Amino acid sequence: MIELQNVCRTFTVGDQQVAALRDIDLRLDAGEYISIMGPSGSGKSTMLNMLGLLDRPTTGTYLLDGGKVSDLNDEQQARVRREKVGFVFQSFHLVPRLTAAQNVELPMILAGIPAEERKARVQVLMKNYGLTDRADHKPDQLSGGQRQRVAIARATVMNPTVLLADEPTGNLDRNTGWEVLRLLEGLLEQGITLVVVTHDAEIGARAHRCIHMLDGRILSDESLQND
Amino acid sequence: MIELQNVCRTFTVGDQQVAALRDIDLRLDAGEYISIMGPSGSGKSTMLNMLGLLDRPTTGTYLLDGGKVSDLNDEQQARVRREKVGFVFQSFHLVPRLTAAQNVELPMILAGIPAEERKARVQVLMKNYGLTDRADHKPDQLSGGQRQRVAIARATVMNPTVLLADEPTGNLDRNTGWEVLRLLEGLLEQGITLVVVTHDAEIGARAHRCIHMLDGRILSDESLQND
Ligand SMILES: Nc1ncnc2c1ncn2[C@@H]1O[C@H](COP(=O)(O)OP(=O)(O)OP(=O)(O)O)[C@@H](O)[C@H]1O
Ligand SMILES: Nc1ncnc2c1ncn2[C@@H]1O[C@H](COP(=O)(O)OP(=O)(O)OP(=O)(O)O)[C@@H](O)[C@H]1O
Ligand SMILES: [Mg+2]
Ligand SMILES: [Mg+2]
Repeated sequence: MIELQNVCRTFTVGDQQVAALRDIDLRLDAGEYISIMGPSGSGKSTMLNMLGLLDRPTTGTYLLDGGKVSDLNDEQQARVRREKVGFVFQSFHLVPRLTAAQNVELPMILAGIPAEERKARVQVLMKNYGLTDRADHKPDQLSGGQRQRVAIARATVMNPTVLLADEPTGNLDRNTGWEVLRLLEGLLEQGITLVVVTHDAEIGARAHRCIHMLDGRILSDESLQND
Repeated sequence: MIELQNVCRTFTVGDQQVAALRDIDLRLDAGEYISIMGPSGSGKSTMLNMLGLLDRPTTGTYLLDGGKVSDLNDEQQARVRREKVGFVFQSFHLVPRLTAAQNVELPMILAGIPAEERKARVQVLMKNYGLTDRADHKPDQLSGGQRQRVAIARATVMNPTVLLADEPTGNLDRNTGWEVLRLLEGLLEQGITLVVVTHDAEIGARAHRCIHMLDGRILSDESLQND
């Protein structure tokens, strides 16, 4: 479904070159549950941005359902992203002047979904993520973990085919983190592909497949004995 | 040294009242090592902001070395904060158009410290926090964990008497997190008071005293059997 072939991503800072991804070969099939782990700075977020069509390879090929993503222009890439990808950013990227509920609603407004259905879907998600009492708070009126949950709810609201979560429990206590993870794992039954970047080994071990990164490379890519 | 007496903090959102801190009695002495834990939304960041003079109680008293902080005006409070408090924010708050090194240097520039000493101190901190190769990167050219480490380095650069760290390892892998924690704990030998908000029970257990919060209250406040 998603395939990276020989993908490299280099950033340029002044006269310094940073090889954030080096020679990545990776294939993700529909319905997989994958965790990505590795030291700070090893390339996990860059990898996720690549998978989510938020960034393009410097060299190498990205195949989506067999077709080269590089053949798509920026607008076409953006459309595939909107329709197929849910992304939870490591730093949330919520819209500051919208409330929690409005932030979750935004992708549906952009997709032309009617108001009644939007309100219903937002209400369910707010409840699932324990945010009902904070629905009308703006991001700067929320705790760190509440912002993180808004970001997660927003990423799932359009029922994406691929859900990419960059350290979704980093600001959550243990119990809240497990609740959130169970909600994300519940989406697997709908056939989504779930990719979770995490620093928490216990969370990483729940996936069906665990990828370890180091210095921009894939160090290991193993199947785990989970259902 | 720091004492909160009967402190309450209420936020108003529209016509809703949020009691973020309820009836807090807390005393911190010089040289203590304290962890604060509790569910998402329980008031930990609000507590830390209060201790760091970034916020004022709605009701109740804040005593600093026996004197009422409420007797200080905003400018005096800001000066005490600059001179005595190092703060690691849950969302980092780095200056976007400054490099990592310049972000760490900024408090020293504001304090009038000469350029040579600033450069020397920045170099040591960059090395300690594994950021030497990223010194000239701006925050948007850093990974999440690298930003977090810049925020931590900046908080320590003025040798504060009180260091308040809001989830300082939330974006760090296990090894990097322990390295950072050891650096912070190393400052205890210089007599600082260290307060760490954390969701990680292993990290919380390293403190000499652990405070658990729930719904804006202190649930428990216990000494731990550490040196
Ligand atoms: N500026 C604000 N306006 C309104 N409500 C606020 C504001 N800041 C915080 N709150 C609310 O106060 C409560 C405590 O927030 P706080 O940020 O202290 O929680 P926390 O324990 O740090 O949570 P987390 O672990 O998620 O970071 C939360 O329910 C939050 O929604
Ligand atoms: N826009 C950029 N410009 C320059 N360098 C960058 C940029 N984005 C990331 N980097 C560098 O690329 C490397 C990989 O970054 P990335 O954000 O993918 O790491 P990460 O594995 O997600 O780390 P963390 O666990 O700290 O979030 C890092 O060393 C970082 O400094
Ligand atoms: Mg990252
Ligand atoms: Mg907080």
